[in-house]
Amino acid sequence: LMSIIAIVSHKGGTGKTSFVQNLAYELSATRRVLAVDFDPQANLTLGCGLDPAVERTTIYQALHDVGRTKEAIVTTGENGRFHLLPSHLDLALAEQTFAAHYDRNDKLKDVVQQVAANYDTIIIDSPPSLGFFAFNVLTAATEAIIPLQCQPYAFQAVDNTLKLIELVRKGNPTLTLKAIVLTLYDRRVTLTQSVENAARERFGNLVPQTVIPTNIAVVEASLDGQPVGVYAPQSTGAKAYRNLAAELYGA
Amino acid sequence: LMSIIAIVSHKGGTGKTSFVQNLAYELSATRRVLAVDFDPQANLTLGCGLDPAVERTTIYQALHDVGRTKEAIVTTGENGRFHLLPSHLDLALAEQTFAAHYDRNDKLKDVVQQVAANYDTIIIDSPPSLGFFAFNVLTAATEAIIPLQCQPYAFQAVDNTLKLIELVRKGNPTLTLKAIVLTLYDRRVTLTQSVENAARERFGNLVPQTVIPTNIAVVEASLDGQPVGVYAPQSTGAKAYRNLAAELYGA
Ligand SMILES: Nc1ncnc2c1ncn2[C@@H]1O[C@H](COP(=O)(O)OP(=O)(O)OP(=O)(O)O)[C@@H](O)[C@H]1O
Ligand SMILES: Nc1ncnc2c1ncn2[C@@H]1O[C@H](COP(=O)(O)OP(=O)(O)OP(=O)(O)O)[C@@H](O)[C@H]1O
Ligand SMILES: [Mg+2]
Ligand SMILES: [Mg+2]
Repeated sequence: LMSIIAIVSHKGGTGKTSFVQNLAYELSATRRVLAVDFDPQANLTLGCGLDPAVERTTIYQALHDVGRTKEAIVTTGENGRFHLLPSHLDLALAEQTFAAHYDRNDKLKDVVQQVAANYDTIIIDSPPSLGFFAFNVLTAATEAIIPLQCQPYAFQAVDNTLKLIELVRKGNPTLTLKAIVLTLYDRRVTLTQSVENAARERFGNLVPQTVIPTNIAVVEASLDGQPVGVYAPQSTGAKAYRNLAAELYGA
Repeated sequence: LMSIIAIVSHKGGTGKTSFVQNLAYELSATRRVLAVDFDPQANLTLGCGLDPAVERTTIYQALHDVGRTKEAIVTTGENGRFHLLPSHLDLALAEQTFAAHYDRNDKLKDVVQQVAANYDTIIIDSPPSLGFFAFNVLTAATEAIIPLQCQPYAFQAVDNTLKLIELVRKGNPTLTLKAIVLTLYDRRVTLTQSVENAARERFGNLVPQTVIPTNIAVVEASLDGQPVGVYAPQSTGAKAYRNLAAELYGA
């Protein structure tokens, strides 16, 4: 039952963080879910309503001492529906700190394995990266999802991200690509259509029927520290994430 | 007359690459301009009409041997109006390659200084980063501009980016913050207004009157390998960049 999902894209601003928070919430209706913030920006932590500047145990401490992983985990989502392993700006130091370690790409995996038995699904946010952060997230994961913003630069980034996944499979053969999901989809913009057509032609069934539309409620929800499914359950954004959870995971 | 402008933001997708291409083009009406692509994604290279996958001399070779900088430079923009130092995915290797070098944060500066005498303005694109890439770009620069997408996560990233600029000033005291420019500005969205108000209240005159609106012509232009000033000179995007060049640089 256990899936560890890495949400990755080399391109910045494609909707990775919003994807993690909202998919985690929808999946948590039927599963025990842990969302992991592996980005020094700590946007997922902020989006879940925590102040990233407050001193607390975060993923950064857990990387240094896996025994502190449980201590760092907080409950979030409506009525604590899913758990969060929060981040902090200090995480930016991790790349240099662990650069010389033989197992530098396994650090996150070691953390995640500490608590894996307590969850059905773990879903991990990452910064736009081709190095340490991306290697760690993909090494810890059993599957990857690439959010694809319907824009040319983001479409071009998919290739680099696919190469990265192939590379990490050398050390983590169980890793598969689960889906390439169209995000920030704006039906009124013809460019959206041409990116969608190019993506479906190139990647076929890897691109789910469900797309994530541009919907301001998603942004307002993150400002309110809530998933969009809590903030505006009838919004197009919330419905899309519900449909996506059903289409990809039968949730 | 010489200004070396670093376009930086820790947040992904805030419009850094589009900003570099379009401001470079507008400034090139009255100055000799070099745009530098210091992002392994090579989006600026792609946006200027070059295929990033084609083998050529790029910034990556120049970092290893500054003598190859001139060889890497190509002309771009309408009638070769500004020059480009292109990038390649290999640049992603630079962080590890130079990690142990004493002068690892000066690599880009050494490259830029090779050709600085030939230009009035050099403007540098960077990936969303808090490490090697950001240190190099800010060390090479005389001033920084932060594009601020009118969204909560991007607003929150400004603080981290300001701290980064303060840090690098220890090694590069001439570095100043030139402006925090509102980008992807959509007047119809109330959230845009609240981010604008928060930015103007917090940063005052650092926020120019000119904002860069969300304008699909900017995206279509990049797909066409052109600055928006060439692709659609009367578009709101092109006019905004022209106004910004005048407001910030009297161009
Ligand atoms: N469905 C949506 N509709 C409208 N806005 C959205 C949607 N999803 C995300 N956004 C907004 O778009 C911006 C980019 O999204 P987000 O920050 O989640 O991307 P990211 O890939 O995590 O960025 P980074 O590369 O910086 O980590 C944010 O301001 C977010 O609030
Ligand atoms: N004024 C604009 N109007 C509409 N779309 C824009 C505008 N400026 C940029 N874009 C689009 O928004 C997306 C993000 O912009 P861009 O890629 O320039 O940001 P970036 O900060 O360079 O991203 P990264 O962090 O990945 O380097 C791109 O798809 C780009 O084409
Ligand atoms: Mg993010
Ligand atoms: Mg860019």
